[in-house]
Order: sequence, then structure tokens, then C-alpha cells
Amino acid sequence: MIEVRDLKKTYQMGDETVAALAGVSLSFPRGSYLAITGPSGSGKSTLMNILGGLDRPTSGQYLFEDEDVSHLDDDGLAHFRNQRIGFVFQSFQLLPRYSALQNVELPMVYAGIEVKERRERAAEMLAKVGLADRRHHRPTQMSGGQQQRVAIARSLANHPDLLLADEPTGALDSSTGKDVMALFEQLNSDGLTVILVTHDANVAARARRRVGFRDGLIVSDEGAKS
Amino acid sequence: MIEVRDLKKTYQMGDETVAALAGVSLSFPRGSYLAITGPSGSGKSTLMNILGGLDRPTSGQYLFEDEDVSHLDDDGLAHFRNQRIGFVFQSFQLLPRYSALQNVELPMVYAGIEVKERRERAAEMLAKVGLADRRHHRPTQMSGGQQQRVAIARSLANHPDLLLADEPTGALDSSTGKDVMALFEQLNSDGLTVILVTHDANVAARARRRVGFRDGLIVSDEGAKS
Ligand SMILES: Nc1ncnc2c1ncn2[C@@H]1O[C@H](COP(=O)(O)OP(=O)(O)OP(=O)(O)O)[C@@H](O)[C@H]1O
Ligand SMILES: Nc1ncnc2c1ncn2[C@@H]1O[C@H](COP(=O)(O)OP(=O)(O)OP(=O)(O)O)[C@@H](O)[C@H]1O
Ligand SMILES: [Mg+2]
Ligand SMILES: [Mg+2]
Repeated sequence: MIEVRDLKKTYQMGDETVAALAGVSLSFPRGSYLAITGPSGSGKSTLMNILGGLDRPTSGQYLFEDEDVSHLDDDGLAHFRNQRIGFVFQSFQLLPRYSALQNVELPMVYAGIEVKERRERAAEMLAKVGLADRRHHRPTQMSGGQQQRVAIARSLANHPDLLLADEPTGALDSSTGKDVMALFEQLNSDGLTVILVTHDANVAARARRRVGFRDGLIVSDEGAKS
Repeated sequence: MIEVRDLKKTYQMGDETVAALAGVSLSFPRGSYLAITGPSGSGKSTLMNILGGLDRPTSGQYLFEDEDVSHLDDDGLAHFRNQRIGFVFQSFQLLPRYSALQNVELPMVYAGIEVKERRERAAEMLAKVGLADRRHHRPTQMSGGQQQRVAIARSLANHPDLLLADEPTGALDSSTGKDVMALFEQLNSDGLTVILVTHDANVAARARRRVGFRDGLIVSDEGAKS
């Protein structure tokens, strides 16, 4: 079970306040498959960053299987992220001077996986996203959609418990997008909890539960709650 | 009239050759409205970069209203870009330490527009994309979709002849995406030539002509040719 209670995230810029999250409460069991939708600027990435331990809320609580993530210190948060979370960023965040293989290996380096195993797993993940023949190329030598797929491969490298995918098919053509969604669904069948943000109604329709955001709040919640 | 003849773009990496464009020929008159589609890695951004004077082909010709862009030197290419082309990049390419307003002003600075006029025009363009209240914020203080809209505002700042928009709605929710498309169509009615790359079938359907890519070649060309 993963639960957030009355999360707020506020940005202060001089006299101005922006409420990215205005009080979000949500719970879901392991193995869930959620799609988060909503207008631009409604708080989706902000929630994703908090769930992934990449940001802290201004106030509120985040419980991950009874562990209070809100109270972890920086080292604890880094460990939580590396061991349990796979993240596909909206802007990919690949390291431009590393090859695709090295980008996918990186989470495994931090997790202490030894070189032979991590090389094999990175190559395997790149093959799953159709990039086996590109593993020695750098992100600057790839198209937008190819970069997105490297980011997807990297997110899965450490066998995470929770996959947070922020717009994971935005740069992909329809056929490649379907392949990626099929991969996510297979992993969800195997136990991975999947939360994705998407503007694509077809992608959202594939999730078992759809949570809608507006102005930093959840305004709709449809589908299976358990 | 804009014409490209047998464009090739080849990347050499050690022993490996990647043909991003394998011989593309295309012509279209001023005022056209084209959508370019195709799988990830099929050459769409590569063509867009060449059309926008941001890259050079390995071979082939590019004529923009009888001017041979292929033979311009670097200064000539920079002038061509700044004076005639508006570009929405797939990865936005905003300057992170500049405000939205300053990002939109930048093409006008290069074009020598004086400060009062360019400030007014930048504010006007940001209002057109629904970001009037965010003009003093930096890209790092914005969501993905908000950043995309700043990029769109910037592309229109210099009243270009040709708008090249690479995945201009990928980060936008459906409603905001429709507003942007309506803006492009209004500008096209007023004479702007619009070429956009999109993975979204709904967006492609709004264009008057649809050109399909695969493996660095044009494989389909439907709709109005004039
Ligand atoms: N700088 C580069 N060096 C080497 N190869 C490159 C470079 N830029 C692009 N390529 C390759 O050229 C091919 C075409 O790339 P391009 O970016 O034009 O594709 P695209 O159709 O825009 O794809 P997407 O839909 O994923 O954005 C791809 O195989 C890509 O990996
Ligand atoms: N670092 C920041 N500083 C200030 N404001 C921010 C910051 N990050 C996000 N915001 C603001 O918080 C709000 C929510 O942003 P968020 O990125 O969560 O939206 P989103 O729903 O992911 O939007 P999109 O669909 O465009 O990606 C927006 O108004 C955004 O401008
Ligand atoms: Mg976002
Ligand atoms: Mg592209």
C-alpha cells in the first residue's frame, strides 16, 4: 500500500505563491496500474516527483508500505529512490556524454551491481525497447523517441517496486508506443506497480484506474481502487 | 515555393553509417499546411533541421523561393534562420536562466527590434498561448506543457514566413493542444507556411497535406499539393 495524505507543494516567488499541489490525498495497493491526467500545470509532475522521492512536499505525508518517506533524510531518500523506484522523466534526463548502455547501467552502478551482470541487464533492457543496435550511441546521436526509450530502459534496470512514468509515450509513434505499453502491462502482471502521467486518452484508457488533476487537486478518480 | 531535391544526411560513427535521410525530394508553395508523420528515427527532425537552416544536408539541394539555401555560408544561414523561420524544437531549447518574456524576445533581439516593441510583442505572444501571468517566470519554474508554449510563442515572435513545429503539442493536454492548433491555423490563413511533425493522428488530420516518412525516405504524400 502506498498512501499520500493532504500533500501540498507551494512555490514562493517574491510576492507570488504558486500552489502546485493544493491538498492531494490518494492511496493504492501494490500491483496497481494508474493513469494520471489533467491540464498543463495541474500538478501531475509535482506529485510524481514527490512519489519518486525526488522532491519533498511543503506539507503532508507520504507512506510507502508503512515507511514514512516524508521523514527520511537525504541519504534515506536517495536509497529509497535507487532501490525501489524506476522513473521516466518528462524530459528524459539522460547523460549526454554516456552511451545508451552506460545510461541504462547507471542506476545499477549506484545499487552496487557488478559489471558483468549490469552490462547484460542493460543490453537486455535496451533490446526490450527496440534499441539493441544503438546501445553504443549517445543521446545526442539519437532521435527524440529513441532517447525516450533509453529513459524507459533505464527506469526498469533495477527491478523497481514502483514505476513512475511521466508522459512515457509522448515522443513515440503509435506502434512504438503500443510496444512500450505492452511491456509496462506485462511487468504490471508480474507485480510492478505502475503510475503513468499521460495526455493521450488511448494510453489512459489502458490503465485500470484513472485519476484526474486540476489546479493542484484531484478532481476525478475512476476505475478499480483495489 | 519551397523545394528540396534528393536530400541525404548521413552520420558516420567509426565503421557505422546511419542514413538519417536517404534521398528526400519535396516541394510545396507558400501558405501550405503540412503534417509530417512517421516512426521514431525515420528522419522527421533531421528534415526539419535542414529546412530551418539549423543543419546542412550531406548532399542534395534546398531552394527557398529560388534562393539556394544549400550554398549559404554560416552568416547567411544564420540570417536566413532569424529572418524567415520560426522553430518549435522537439526539446524546446529554452534558455533556463531567462524569463519566459526574455526567451520570447530573444529572436527579436537578433533581428534588431527595439526594446519597447519587442517587449510588447513578446507579451502579446505569451498571452496568445495562455501564459500572460507567467511571463516573468523561468522555464525551471514551469511545467513541461508551459515550457512548450513558451517555445511556441518564441517561434512566432519575428513574424516568420515558415513555421517549423517539431511535435508542438506533445506535452500539452487536449484542450491546450487544440488552442495551439487553432492559433497555427489562423496564422496559416493569414499566409504563414506551416510544417509540423506530429505523432498525434488528430493533429495530422487537421493539416491539408500529410507526408509520411520511413527509414529516411518519404513513403506517402496525401492531400493538397498546391
Ligand atoms: N547527431 C546524430 N548522430 C548520429 N545519428 C543521428 C543523429 N541525429 C539523428 N540521428 C539518427 O538519424 C535517424 C533519424 O533521426 P531523426 O531525429 O530525424 O528521427 P525522427 O523521425 O525525428 O524520430 P522521433 O520521432 O523519434 O523524434 C535516427 O536513426 C537517429 O538515431
Ligand atoms: N520549480 C518550480 N517553481 C515554481 N513553480 C513551479 C515549479 N515547478 C512547477 N511549478 C508550477 O507548479 C504547477 C504544477 O506544475 P507541474 O509540473 O506539476 O504540472 P503538470 O501537471 O506536470 O503540467 P504539464 O502537463 O504541463 O507537464 C505549474 O503551475 C508550474 O508552473
Ligand atoms: Mg508535467
Ligand atoms: Mg524527432
